[in-house]
Amino acid sequence: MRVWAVANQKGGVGKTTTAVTLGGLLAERKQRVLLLDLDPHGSMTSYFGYDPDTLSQSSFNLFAEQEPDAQAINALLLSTPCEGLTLLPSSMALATVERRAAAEGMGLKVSRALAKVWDQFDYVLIDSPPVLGALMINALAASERLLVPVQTEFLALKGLERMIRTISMVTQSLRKDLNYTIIPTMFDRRTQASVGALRELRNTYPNTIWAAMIPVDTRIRDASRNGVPLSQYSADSRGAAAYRSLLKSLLSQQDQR
Amino acid sequence: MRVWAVANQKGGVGKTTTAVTLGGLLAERKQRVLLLDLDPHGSMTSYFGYDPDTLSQSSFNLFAEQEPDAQAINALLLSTPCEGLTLLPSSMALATVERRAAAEGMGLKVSRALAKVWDQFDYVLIDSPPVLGALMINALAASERLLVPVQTEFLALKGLERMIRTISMVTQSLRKDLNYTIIPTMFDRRTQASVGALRELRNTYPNTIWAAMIPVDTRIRDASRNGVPLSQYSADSRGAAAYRSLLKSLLSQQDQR
Ligand SMILES: Nc1ncnc2c1ncn2[C@@H]1O[C@H](COP(=O)(O)OP(=O)(O)OP(=O)(O)O)[C@@H](O)[C@H]1O
Ligand SMILES: Nc1ncnc2c1ncn2[C@@H]1O[C@H](COP(=O)(O)OP(=O)(O)OP(=O)(O)O)[C@@H](O)[C@H]1O
Ligand SMILES: [Mg+2]
Ligand SMILES: [Mg+2]
Repeated sequence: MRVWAVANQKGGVGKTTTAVTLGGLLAERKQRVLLLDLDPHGSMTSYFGYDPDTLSQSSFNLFAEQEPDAQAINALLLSTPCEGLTLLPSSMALATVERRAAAEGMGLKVSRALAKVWDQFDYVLIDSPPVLGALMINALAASERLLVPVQTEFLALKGLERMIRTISMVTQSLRKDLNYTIIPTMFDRRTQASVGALRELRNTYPNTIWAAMIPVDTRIRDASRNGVPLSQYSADSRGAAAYRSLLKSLLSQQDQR
Repeated sequence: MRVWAVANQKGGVGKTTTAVTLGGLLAERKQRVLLLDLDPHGSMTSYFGYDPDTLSQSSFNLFAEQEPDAQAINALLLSTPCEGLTLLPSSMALATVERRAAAEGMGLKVSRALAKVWDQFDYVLIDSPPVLGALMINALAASERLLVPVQTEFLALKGLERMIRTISMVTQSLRKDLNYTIIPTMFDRRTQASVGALRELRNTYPNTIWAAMIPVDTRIRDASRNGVPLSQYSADSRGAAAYRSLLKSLLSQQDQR
């Protein structure tokens, strides 16, 4: 089982979109995929038509004092319209996890839970909230690879330096090496700000940035309105093609390691 | 002194942009304006060229056990390139406030601090992080009016229901009435998803939505790259015109109350 986290403290950069789209593409390759929503705001959960406010159980259950066993974790799972793609939803209760962040072992709750279902899934994609806290730390601690979507524009660029510093801070305290890839998103070749930002990104992070980028594509919003992953909604859209080539590059790196 | 908070749990909807742009327009009207950054990620602080990671003091100081007096609060203030516009910056340390959220009176730290400088400013605009927690509660508790930017697209619409529920939850526990306005942002009349979302928004929230909307405008990103409010960077841009008419409508409502 491979665990990939999608994280960035900047809001609205395409974290949920990236987790859902890559999850859909992995399911098309006949992989058994778990989408784990750790964002109290629950965009990934609402994407598939579930309401994070009314769900009686969710990823919040992973943080209980009495950690759930494999059976209890399975009881949390929900289906999606995409074969091979399973959702472990979030709920608003997750917002209260932060208060207990200082408690013993709180940073490892998610990785311990995932270890119990390691034989049921080939991939786990974790969506995290746009804020540095216990939920993001759990996502980083549980994963072997981190995907950092970055909008190709100025404010998002400024926030990236901070995200990279956060990654090294967290990996030092977890004493693990976390391999990360920067993914330029919402690139609009018609605007100077976007073109300039992409050039700046490539100059600043030559070794950790993905060579291509995800273009602006309105089909992405349409897919979320229809509650299906992008490649299922519109297989030949520009967005789907870009995410396919991203997945190919991520998988080829994986084989080399 | 009037205090307006800008908040939405959904990321990337234009919160920072709205706070900075309205602040700039109020300063042009010769109002003394304080921009207060309560987002640990510090987009508003970086907007004006300051680095939230290296600032030794910030809005974090407002949450100290020993509450700062007016003089100590003044020592936190930074200037911006716009006359009449002052910044109280954020820093990463703010991310640790959540852990102490349960402590006595933690929800009122900001409103108590602002009460100490009530005679120095005409308006305070508070930028908050995209997450429900102590920092957002402080922003809501300290303000008399709440602005809720919402991107005109599906995922942001889903999140709005939750934000409205949060507002009524918070106002009940604070025993105050919080007047809120929904502001449609990043509207792109060329895409069906945007047009449909705006129609849905107007149907669902007829009494609390602003009658017009903020269009997509690349000058907004250019302004943030140059570290000046939009109306200073490009007075006759579509975005500046839209924010001007928003401010006019907010001020006319205010006079009636
Ligand atoms: N390449 C793209 N082209 C056009 N729209 C996009 C693209 N990627 C994402 N979007 C849209 O932008 C919005 C923000 O994306 P998304 O919700 O995935 O970001 P996020 O980083 O998860 O946000 P949050 O910080 O709130 O969790 C969504 O409405 C999504 O449909
Ligand atoms: N009307 C608009 N047209 C085009 N771009 C916009 C518009 N409003 C905001 N933006 C851009 O969209 C991005 C997100 O805006 P902003 O950072 O203000 O959102 P936010 O809600 O504060 O995000 P966060 O959740 O990270 O705090 C910024 O790069 C900003 O320049
Ligand atoms: Mg998201
Ligand atoms: Mg912001």
